[in-house]
Amino acid sequence: RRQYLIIGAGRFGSAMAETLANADQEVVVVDSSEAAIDAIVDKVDHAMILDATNENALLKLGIDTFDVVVVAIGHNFEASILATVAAKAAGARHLISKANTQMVARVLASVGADEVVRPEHDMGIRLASQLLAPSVVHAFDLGPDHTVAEVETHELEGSLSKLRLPDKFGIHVIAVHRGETLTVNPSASFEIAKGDRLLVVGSHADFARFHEEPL
Amino acid sequence: RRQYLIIGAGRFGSAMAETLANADQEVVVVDSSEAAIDAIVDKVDHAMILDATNENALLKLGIDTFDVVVVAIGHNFEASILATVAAKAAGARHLISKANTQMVARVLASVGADEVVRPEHDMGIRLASQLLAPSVVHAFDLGPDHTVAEVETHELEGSLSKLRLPDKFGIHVIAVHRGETLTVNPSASFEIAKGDRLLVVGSHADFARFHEEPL
Ligand SMILES: Nc1ncnc2c1ncn2[C@@H]1O[C@H](COP(=O)(O)OP(=O)(O)OP(=O)(O)O)[C@@H](O)[C@H]1O
Ligand SMILES: Nc1ncnc2c1ncn2[C@@H]1O[C@H](COP(=O)(O)OP(=O)(O)OP(=O)(O)O)[C@@H](O)[C@H]1O
Repeated sequence: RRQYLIIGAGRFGSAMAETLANADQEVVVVDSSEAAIDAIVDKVDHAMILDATNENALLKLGIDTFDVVVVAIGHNFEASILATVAAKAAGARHLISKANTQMVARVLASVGADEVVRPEHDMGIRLASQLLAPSVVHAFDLGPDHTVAEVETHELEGSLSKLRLPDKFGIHVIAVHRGETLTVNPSASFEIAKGDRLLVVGSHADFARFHEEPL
Repeated sequence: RRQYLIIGAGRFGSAMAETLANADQEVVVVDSSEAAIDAIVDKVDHAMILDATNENALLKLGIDTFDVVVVAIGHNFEASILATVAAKAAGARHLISKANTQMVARVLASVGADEVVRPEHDMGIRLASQLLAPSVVHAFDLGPDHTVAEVETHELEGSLSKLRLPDKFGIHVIAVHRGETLTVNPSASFEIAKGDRLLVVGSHADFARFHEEPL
């Protein structure tokens, strides 16, 4: 059971705190806003009103006892930088800080944050990457561990031997649908073209990976 | 080459537009703010100043010709709802809308958005899930396609046969490090305990999946 301290219970900090608490981790949340604390107090182990720019207050929390500390303050970038500096000085072992802009992200990294996240920016990249990845037309379970799916490849092109899907993703192409033509058990030299629909099989995990990766 | 329309060039919309444009997709961006358009115009195919609540202006864009339309307006939730309704009415085939709150997310889903994202909230869940997943102590490449890594399991417990890592993740446990003891080639009945360090091998894709999944 690991211990997490979340500084700032906005949308990002609250979502982290609730997910960790639901997984039975020990979660402590602090925020300078009473309303924010009221909204989260029943969902975590401890929630306290605290100004994270107050270094003494932070020290009293025993920051070095937490496995992970998250500074989830956004708009108030002074507070987010001060809290990051203070948390690191108080011995935070692994510090994740949220930034609203690239400039603040660079400052947070240089003052000691171990990880910096920019939720809006990072989610934009992630969603775009998922759109670039193959899309599932139909899928069903084959036994408890495997997925069979028809996927549309968008930008995937090249011979099957060059694409090496089994090696890279654990995915086997068992048929290729092009217009009216179905090629079953395509050979290694078969050339995939844009718009082809592939019938693939793989474990659930392999399939999810293939589905989320732009190729 | 697919065609994307991004309505709203804030941090989320711009990150999506740039990622798609870098992958050679056709990207059109509209925003009511001249400053936002100036910042993105050199990175995409077309960028125009447009008020997305103006249904006629949206219609002139030929919304139904895009593979994906993204309404990336945040704070102004009236505009984001109106743009979503207008885009759907204009024939948007696949519509993704961004919401800043759960309430707005529900409205967007009910007025026809095919997907609704809440970047701050979703990123909080995602980051928490990654923290709950096994963490990598060391890792190196074994040949071009495989990863060998020592991972710390945090919450992973149970016998190897019950955990079924090869089936679920394609990952093989080749040794278990507990305190001073190393057990090589553990049997199926070997009980993994919290804090154990596992030496695992798998393809790059399988390993990344294992590393990102809470177990
Ligand atoms: N000095 C501070 N000490 C503690 N908490 C703070 C401090 N400054 C701001 N906060 C809290 O951090 C939380 C998140 O910050 P804010 O709402 O400014 O950013 P945001 O980018 O909108 O956040 P989110 O996207 O997570 O909702 C708020 O609940 C706020 O009360
Ligand atoms: N009616 C509208 N038509 C077109 N664009 C709009 C309209 N209203 C707002 N926008 C644009 O949408 C963009 C993003 O919106 P806004 O900044 O309000 O939300 P945000 O939640 O802060 O966004 P992000 O997190 O993506 O930065 C801005 O560039 C803004 O100019």
